[in-house]
Amino acid sequence: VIELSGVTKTYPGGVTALRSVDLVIGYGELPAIVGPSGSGKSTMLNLVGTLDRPSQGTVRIDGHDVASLSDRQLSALRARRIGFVFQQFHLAPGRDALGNVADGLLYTGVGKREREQRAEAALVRVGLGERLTHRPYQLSGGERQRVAIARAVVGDPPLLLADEPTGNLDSVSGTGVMKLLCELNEAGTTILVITHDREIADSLPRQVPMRDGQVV
Amino acid sequence: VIELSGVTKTYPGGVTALRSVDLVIGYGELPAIVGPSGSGKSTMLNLVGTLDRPSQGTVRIDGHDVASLSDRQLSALRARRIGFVFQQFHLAPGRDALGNVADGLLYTGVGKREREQRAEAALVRVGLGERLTHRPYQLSGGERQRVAIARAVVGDPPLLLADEPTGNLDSVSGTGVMKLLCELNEAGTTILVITHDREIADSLPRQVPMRDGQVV
Ligand SMILES: Nc1ncnc2c1ncn2[C@@H]1O[C@H](COP(=O)(O)OP(=O)(O)OP(=O)(O)O)[C@@H](O)[C@H]1O
Ligand SMILES: Nc1ncnc2c1ncn2[C@@H]1O[C@H](COP(=O)(O)OP(=O)(O)OP(=O)(O)O)[C@@H](O)[C@H]1O
Ligand SMILES: [Mg+2]
Ligand SMILES: [Mg+2]
Repeated sequence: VIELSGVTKTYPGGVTALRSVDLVIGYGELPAIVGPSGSGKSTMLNLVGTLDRPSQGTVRIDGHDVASLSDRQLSALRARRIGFVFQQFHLAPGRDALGNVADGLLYTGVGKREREQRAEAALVRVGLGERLTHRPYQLSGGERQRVAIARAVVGDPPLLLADEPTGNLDSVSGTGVMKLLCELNEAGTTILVITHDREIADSLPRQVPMRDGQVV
Repeated sequence: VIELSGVTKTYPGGVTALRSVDLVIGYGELPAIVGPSGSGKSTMLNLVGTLDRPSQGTVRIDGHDVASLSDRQLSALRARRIGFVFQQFHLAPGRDALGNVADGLLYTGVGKREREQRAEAALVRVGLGERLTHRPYQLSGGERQRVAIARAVVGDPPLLLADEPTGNLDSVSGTGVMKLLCELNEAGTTILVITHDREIADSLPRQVPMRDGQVV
């Protein structure tokens, strides 16, 4: 479902975050992407999620060469087929938890009432049933992280990209999140998990180690 | 150096984040504050750091009742005696790494040239000597976290409050940060560390467990 061929990413200013990366992720996989801070993990996830374009090389999602898609086609791809948990969450500050998660269903043709019902169910699933009306500044770090997770999964996307999904969670909440991801994976979701947690990485079926912008 | 007596914190809207907390931290201690997501850890750290006031009870820093200090005296206390590593970093988006850290010395009477030299040394210490001119959006999650750490320690404050300082770091970088904190502690800095990392918590001389707004 994901194929990177010879992917290089150099940022303006000269930092090469990825160097000629080749990687194939099959449908239904659940790999852990691991490696030191600054090794290029989030950069790679952004390219897979079509949030950025490579400087060189090809990114294929579902067989489509991402470079051949228009911005409009890319938006549609992202809205319906890719769920993203960002390392820094990126919640809408003016929306409460329910609104933030319901917005994850905005381009899926689902009506407002159903969006809110499904958003509530997703938030209850991550233990936030009592925080629906809180805005991000009224939530703890780990609560914001769980809102970001709920928003990414509420639309049941076929591909889920999770950047450090348990970084702000205690081991009990973190285990709960990993259990949720494993259940989604068993139901068919392909999930890439960037994690610094050695135990979590080792518990997943495959590990993709990175160092200095390369897959080791 | 820190004394909380009967401290309660209830947010507008009714959430009681802390309930009648009593806690004494002595000079030179290095306790780990642990507990589930939402248990009140960051709230407690904000009260200790005088960034917020309790709804009930007393917070004493260095023997001073925080409630009896004017806003101006509180600002002076924070600028010179307390270093803060925030759970979400709060870096200035328009300043590069060097500027962000140099600003940690702004109210200490140190001239610009020395601020920048000390900022550079602090950044080199956390492995960011090659990222001095990068702005926060040009840094990885773990790099931003390390800039926040460098900014908190550059002024060598007697009290350091660190909220999840290794949450975005791989184990090698995380170990490096804990080593830095232990060295500062040996040199006399009192350090409170909120952490979800069991190994890190167990490696510190004291653990303060929290649950549902109370110290257990
Ligand atoms: N401004 C606010 N208004 C209302 N409730 C709040 C506000 N800030 C925090 N809370 C609530 O207070 C509780 C404690 O928050 P706090 O940030 O102290 O938790 P924490 O222990 O640091 O959690 P984490 O490990 O997830 O960072 C949380 O349940 C949160 O929803
Ligand atoms: N916009 C940018 N401009 C310049 N350099 C950048 C930019 N964004 C990221 N970088 C650099 O690219 C490198 C890789 O960044 P990336 O965010 O992919 O790392 P990471 O593996 O996710 O790290 P972490 O574990 O700390 O989150 C880092 O060294 C970073 O400084
Ligand atoms: Mg990252
Ligand atoms: Mg917190």
